Amino acid sequence: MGQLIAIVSQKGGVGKTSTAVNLGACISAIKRRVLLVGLDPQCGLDKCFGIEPSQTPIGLLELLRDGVSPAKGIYQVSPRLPRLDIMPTNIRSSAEEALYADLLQRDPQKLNRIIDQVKSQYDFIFLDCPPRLDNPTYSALIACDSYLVPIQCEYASMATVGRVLRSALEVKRLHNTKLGIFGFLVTMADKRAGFTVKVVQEIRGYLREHVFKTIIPRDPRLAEVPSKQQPVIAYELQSPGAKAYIQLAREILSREAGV
Amino acid sequence: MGQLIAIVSQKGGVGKTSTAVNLGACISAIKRRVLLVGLDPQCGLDKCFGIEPSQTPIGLLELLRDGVSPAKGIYQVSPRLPRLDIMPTNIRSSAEEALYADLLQRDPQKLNRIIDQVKSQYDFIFLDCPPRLDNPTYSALIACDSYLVPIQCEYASMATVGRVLRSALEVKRLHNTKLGIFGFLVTMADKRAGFTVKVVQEIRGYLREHVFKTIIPRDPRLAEVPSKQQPVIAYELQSPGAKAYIQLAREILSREAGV
Ligand SMILES: Nc1ncnc2c1ncn2[C@@H]1O[C@H](COP(=O)(O)OP(=O)(O)OP(=O)(O)O)[C@@H](O)[C@H]1O
Ligand SMILES: Nc1ncnc2c1ncn2[C@@H]1O[C@H](COP(=O)(O)OP(=O)(O)OP(=O)(O)O)[C@@H](O)[C@H]1O
Ligand SMILES: [Mg+2]
Ligand SMILES: [Mg+2]
Repeated sequence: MGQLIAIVSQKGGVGKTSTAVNLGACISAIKRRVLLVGLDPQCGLDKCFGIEPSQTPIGLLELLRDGVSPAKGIYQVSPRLPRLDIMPTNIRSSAEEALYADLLQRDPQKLNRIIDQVKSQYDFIFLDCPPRLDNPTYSALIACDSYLVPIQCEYASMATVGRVLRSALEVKRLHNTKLGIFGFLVTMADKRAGFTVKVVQEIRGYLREHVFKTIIPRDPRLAEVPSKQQPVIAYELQSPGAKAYIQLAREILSREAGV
Repeated sequence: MGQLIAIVSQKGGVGKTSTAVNLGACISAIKRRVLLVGLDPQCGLDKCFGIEPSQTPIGLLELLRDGVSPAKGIYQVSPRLPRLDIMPTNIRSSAEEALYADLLQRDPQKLNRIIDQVKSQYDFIFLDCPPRLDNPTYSALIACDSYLVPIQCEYASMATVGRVLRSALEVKRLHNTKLGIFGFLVTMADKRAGFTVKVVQEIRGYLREHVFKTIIPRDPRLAEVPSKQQPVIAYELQSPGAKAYIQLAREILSREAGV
């Protein structure tokens, strides 16, 4: 039975979408079935795979609105990554964005019911959330088993971790008793910056065993994903970014196996 | 009479808060009076100056809720920057964040009425918005004269410019006929990344004369602002980041003078 993991941070630009795409791809490359669900109305996840709403008639918006079978809103990303599927957000305009927000507001459990129908077909399902803690992120926390928080290795993004923890505790108390911490991931660690070692120490001191051992370095090759329209392991396997996400996938799988 | 400028982008982590802090400081250093208003419930702006809600009894939340004189919610940032003031967001909890959202939802013009009372005392007022286009950003677009959009020099953030333009056009049509483009600012341009030249060319080709000539380079010294709790010109005047924001301030002031 698959684990449903929401990738969450109110701080923008910390690597939520990049982690969904690259970690998802690396885990699927190690013989696990992975589904990526784009909850961000910016459609950042769709864009990382070159998915245009015109090519995918059904996505999350249609599933929320029309109640068709979720399998219709799931697409294989690429023949080279056979175990990686995506459920695109499929939002094309501000009007559709407003509709999307309204559908989630009226029935925050709807997302949960949609995902439940496909959960058994995957080992991991990652929900890519926008930089906010109200809906759609709130609905994601209601549905998921645990949450992963990327923390950009800079002062500005450390400060916002407290809000995520408080929001998650509220959801756990009111809606989803199973909600746990999947982990905190240090991203964009820049060797050139003098503060990197100190920030990593502060993060580990504060969040302890919940912080992944693997740290994702700042690597411009990772920023090419939206233009290459594929995960970094598909075009630059030897880059520091690709190696780090592979290592993270291994760390997660060995943790799951209780090693 | 001051110009009211909203700093807007749905894409997270593109340098909205950094631009508010550093551009605001540089313009105030060139003999203009500047007010920074923090609209982001994450309180990123407050944190860049080390302002804790406990030190500032009144901020934007109190002004929206209690209707006291706006001057009570404005503080001088530092004696070394005598012409730079801040109106902090002052949000301490998720409950206050929900109250803030509710106050803006019920009366989107309220922000406009508050700022109007202090506008004549400043040459520039910058509104730092969160990474979203609904409230509080929508209220900011209703109130402001023009908007500034930072565009991180990467593929992911280029794609989201269209949404900002469409949202602004809607506000202009429905609520605020004076709304204009203050400019698009390329930020975090990384010399190491192979795509930088191409991305800058695409941005200039698409947005033409609306793109500032000045480009802000990726500079780790800029990421230290939240820990130094002052703008970069106050602690590292010779850094690439400080020089770029000084140059941007000069470009803006010479443009205003019609040079
Ligand atoms: N380790 C990294 N090194 C360098 N660039 C990175 C790295 N991770 C992500 N990026 C780039 O940084 C930018 C922000 O990353 P991303 O879009 O994944 O963040 P996000 O948290 O999903 O943003 P948002 O808050 O807008 O959803 C993107 O341009 C991405 O390509
Ligand atoms: N030119 C730059 N070079 C290097 N780092 C930068 C630069 N500008 C901003 N930063 C850093 O990048 C991170 C994101 O910047 P910032 O917080 O200003 O973006 P934002 O758009 O306000 O984010 P949010 O969407 O969360 O409000 C911060 O840690 C900041 O210190
Ligand atoms: Mg994202
Ligand atoms: Mg900000």
